[in-house]
Amino acid sequence: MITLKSISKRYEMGSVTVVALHGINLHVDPGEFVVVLGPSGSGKSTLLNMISALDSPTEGTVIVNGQDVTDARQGEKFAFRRHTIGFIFQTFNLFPSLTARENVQFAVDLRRRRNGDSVAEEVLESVGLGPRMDHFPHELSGGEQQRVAIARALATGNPVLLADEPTGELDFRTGVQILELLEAQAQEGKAVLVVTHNREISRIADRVIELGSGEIVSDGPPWEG
Amino acid sequence: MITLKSISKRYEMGSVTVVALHGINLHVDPGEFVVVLGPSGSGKSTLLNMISALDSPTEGTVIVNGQDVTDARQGEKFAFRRHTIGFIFQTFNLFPSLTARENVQFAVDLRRRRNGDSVAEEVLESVGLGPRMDHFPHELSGGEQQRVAIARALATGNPVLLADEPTGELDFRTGVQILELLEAQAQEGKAVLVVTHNREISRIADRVIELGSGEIVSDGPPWEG
Ligand SMILES: Nc1ncnc2c1ncn2[C@@H]1O[C@H](COP(=O)(O)OP(=O)(O)OP(=O)(O)O)[C@@H](O)[C@H]1O
Ligand SMILES: Nc1ncnc2c1ncn2[C@@H]1O[C@H](COP(=O)(O)OP(=O)(O)OP(=O)(O)O)[C@@H](O)[C@H]1O
Ligand SMILES: [Mg+2]
Ligand SMILES: [Mg+2]
Repeated sequence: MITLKSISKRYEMGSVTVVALHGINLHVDPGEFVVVLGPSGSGKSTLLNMISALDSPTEGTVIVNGQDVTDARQGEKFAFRRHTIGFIFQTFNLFPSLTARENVQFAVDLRRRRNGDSVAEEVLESVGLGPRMDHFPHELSGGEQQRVAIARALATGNPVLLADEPTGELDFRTGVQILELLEAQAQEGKAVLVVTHNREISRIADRVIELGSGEIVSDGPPWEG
Repeated sequence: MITLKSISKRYEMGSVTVVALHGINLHVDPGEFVVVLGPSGSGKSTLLNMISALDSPTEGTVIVNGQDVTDARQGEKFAFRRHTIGFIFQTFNLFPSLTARENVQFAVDLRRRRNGDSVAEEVLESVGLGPRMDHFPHELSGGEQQRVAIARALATGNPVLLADEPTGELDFRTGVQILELLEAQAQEGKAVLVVTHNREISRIADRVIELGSGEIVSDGPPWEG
């Protein structure tokens, strides 16, 4: 489902070159629940930006769901994301002028599904926001906004689910509920990649990839430790 | 330093009333390092908004650093925040068109300190962002942006420091470094209040306040558990 070959990403900033990723080879099968761990600035968000074609690599190849998106044009990348990727951003990226329900419906509409309304309601219930569907992002707490962003990605029904710190703003109990939802998506055959620095989360994954200064330092089953 | 008397905060949303806080009595002395724990939506950010006069209570009184700010006018609240409060927001709130250094200088300039430049540099070094001072927020990772927001609050030198999830985007090691900085501020005599749902953090506090559905459910030394 996801294949990255020798991916590097560098940012040239005047005389300074920032290496965000270097020599990344990665393959994720459908149905796999993978956690990516790493310190702040180690390249986690950049990795998700490569897989979702939100940003282009400096070197290497990105193939997702059989499609090579490395050099795709903007229009192709937009269509690819719409049909293939469900993304939970680190900064939520909700539309402030839409309610929780409308934010989720917008994502579902993108896939032109007939049952947009009921899907949006179902997913918002599943993240514990049933009573708050018609409230706006500024009327919700930080964790509640994050849960709207999670519901939006789940509602797309897309085969690849990318989550950047999906429980950063949530308490342990609420966080566990969200992880169970993501795990269920993997069991339905989606490829699920969760970026986090919370080691508790890595225990439930099938595989844990550790990033350090832009390189994969380990890749295997979660530590029992 | 901080005194809240019978604080309640309600939001009327058509036929629904959301109770964010109810009957909160709280006193924090200078030099105290207090952690506020609680699930998503339990009222943590609302509590900080009351103390910093960013929002007004529905009932009750707010007195900080000897000043009753409950019914203060906008201009008085602005001056109060500028001289009394250092705030680390849950959503960072950096100025996107200013570099990391300029974001911090802006906060220091507000206090009209002569040494604005060197203070900004010192604080950014202390959060590990020395080499990235002249980069813009969109050129930094989530955790790096959070560290700029932390540096900005530290740079004010104000007597009350409020932090909403200061380590939510940081790995454990970077998070510990930040907590040590906040603890050092308390030892210098500032009143420090850190909102989080990370129980590890509560171990290093002097006091842990647990919030549940807008009420204080416990207040005492950290659990040894
Ligand atoms: N402007 C608003 N209008 C309506 N309800 C609001 C508003 N701001 C906050 N609330 C509600 O008040 C309650 C407390 O919100 P608050 O932001 O204080 O929670 P929190 O403990 O900080 O949660 P989190 O851990 O998710 O950030 C929540 O149910 C929230 O939806
Ligand atoms: N547009 C950009 N310009 C310059 N450098 C960038 C840019 N985006 C990211 N970087 C740098 O690339 C490195 C990796 O960033 P990335 O956002 O992937 O980190 P991360 O692992 O997600 O960190 P965090 O846990 O703090 O979110 C960082 O050093 C960051 O400053
Ligand atoms: Mg990131
Ligand atoms: Mg909050």
